[in-house]
Amino acid sequence: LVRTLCIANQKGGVGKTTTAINLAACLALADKETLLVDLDPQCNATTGLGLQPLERHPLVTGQSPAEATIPTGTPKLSMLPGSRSFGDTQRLAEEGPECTNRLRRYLAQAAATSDFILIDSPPSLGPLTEAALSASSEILMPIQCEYFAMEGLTQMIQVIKRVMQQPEQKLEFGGILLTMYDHTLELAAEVDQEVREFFGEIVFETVIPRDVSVSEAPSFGCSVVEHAPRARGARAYIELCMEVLER
Amino acid sequence: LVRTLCIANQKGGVGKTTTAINLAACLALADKETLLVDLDPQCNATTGLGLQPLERHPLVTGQSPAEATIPTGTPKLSMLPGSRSFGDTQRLAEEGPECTNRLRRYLAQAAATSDFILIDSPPSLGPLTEAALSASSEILMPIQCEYFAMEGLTQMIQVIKRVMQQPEQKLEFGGILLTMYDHTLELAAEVDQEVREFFGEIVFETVIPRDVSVSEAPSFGCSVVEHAPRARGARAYIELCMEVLER
Ligand SMILES: Nc1ncnc2c1ncn2[C@@H]1O[C@H](COP(=O)(O)OP(=O)(O)OP(=O)(O)O)[C@@H](O)[C@H]1O
Ligand SMILES: Nc1ncnc2c1ncn2[C@@H]1O[C@H](COP(=O)(O)OP(=O)(O)OP(=O)(O)O)[C@@H](O)[C@H]1O
Ligand SMILES: [Mg+2]
Ligand SMILES: [Mg+2]
Repeated sequence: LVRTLCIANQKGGVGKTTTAINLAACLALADKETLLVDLDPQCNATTGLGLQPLERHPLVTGQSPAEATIPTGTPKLSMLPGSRSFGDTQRLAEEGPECTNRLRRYLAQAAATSDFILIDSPPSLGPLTEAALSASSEILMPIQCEYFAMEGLTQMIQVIKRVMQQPEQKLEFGGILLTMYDHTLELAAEVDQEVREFFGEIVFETVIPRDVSVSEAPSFGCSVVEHAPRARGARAYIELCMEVLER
Repeated sequence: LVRTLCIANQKGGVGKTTTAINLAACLALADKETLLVDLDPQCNATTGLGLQPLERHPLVTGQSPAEATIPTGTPKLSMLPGSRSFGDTQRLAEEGPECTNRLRRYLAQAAATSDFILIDSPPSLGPLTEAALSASSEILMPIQCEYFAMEGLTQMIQVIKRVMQQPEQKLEFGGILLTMYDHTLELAAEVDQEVREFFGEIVFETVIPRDVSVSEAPSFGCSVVEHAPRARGARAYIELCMEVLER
């Protein structure tokens, strides 16, 4: 049975794309057939792997997953690239529940050949993110170890709860991941403690440290585990992958 | 004549809210009557100054600026708080051009008593950001010194150009601001050079360094210039303020 992880958080710049790319690469290196879906109009997950965004969005043009999915430099990791087409993004956003159905049908076709599907979503609570949540089996939520990190969470949790209550819904909480942890800052330790007290077991034990190798990897078009396998950030994403496989 | 600055960038976590709060505080400390408008449903600009988000959005309820605007802890700095009301945000987004008109009328009333109005916008190119751009006289675009920073810029520039070409439009490019510059990273120097080569004079000379005092200030409910006036981040925002006043 395929596991579909939606990597989502309304707050911007918390490490959604970085987590989607690096966790997907680790799952593929752990011999799982993995599909990475880029639903963000910024297409950072696509360009972060050295690939080109599509002119048109396959969800709008009706291209099948077999036609639109492309291989990456990592064996067992394939990608459904994003599209910057403003018109297509607007159209998907205006469709509401129909967009969710398209995405579900699309992923159902891709599921036949995948063990894991990861969806990178934009920094918003809009229709694209809601469609991604509805089409997923679990949500993985990166949280940056900063003050604003805790602020918008209540809104995000409300939307997640609403999606979980819809009929035929299979969304569960996959986990909360603390990212860009800088062990020299008191603020990071405070956020870590607060998040664990509030969310308990859901929070992954693995914490991703702030590590320049992680932010440099996209300029080489590959994941940090391939760019700098001995870096602290690479080891943390490998540990996260082990935890995800155990859950 | 009031100057209305829209702080915008589709990329998340680049320092929009941090720049909106700290530049607004510096303008107020430089004796300018300043209004900070929080258009982001996350309400980080509101909570970053220790204030409470509104239950309902004044743009939807029709409350006048005089009724909805509240003072902050900084003399000459007042705030139009944001609202997390999901319904109101959806409604504003669905209204399109009508939302722009409401915002323009709203800001026209506030303009009578302000020298500067700063608008903090969400990380998206959606209707709220487009309304904010249409109602502003200049755009100030923070760019993080990271790889993904340059990726989505072309889309952002297309939207800005489109807004500039609309009738009765007064939007100009106020400037590009490099943020979270870590002088120990080669990546930061590369992005700095690339942005200045591409955009030239538009880029502010002032660069905001990565400084923990900046990210801690919101937990004290005030700007970094009041929380840690001798910190590098505070001095940089004061320098930025001087540059904005000269333009
Ligand atoms: N562990 C880390 N160490 C250092 N830098 C990191 C780390 N994780 C992410 N970054 C950098 O932080 C920035 C934000 O990360 P990223 O773009 O993945 O966040 P995002 O949540 O996807 O942003 P958006 O909200 O725009 O989609 C990027 O420039 C990225 O390279
Ligand atoms: N110069 C700086 N030094 C250190 N940390 C910073 C600096 N500027 C911003 N930050 C921190 O980086 C994070 C992102 O900044 P901020 O929230 O202002 O970005 P944003 O563009 O408004 O995000 P969003 O896209 O979610 O609206 C915050 O936690 C903030 O405290
Ligand atoms: Mg992203
Ligand atoms: Mg913000």
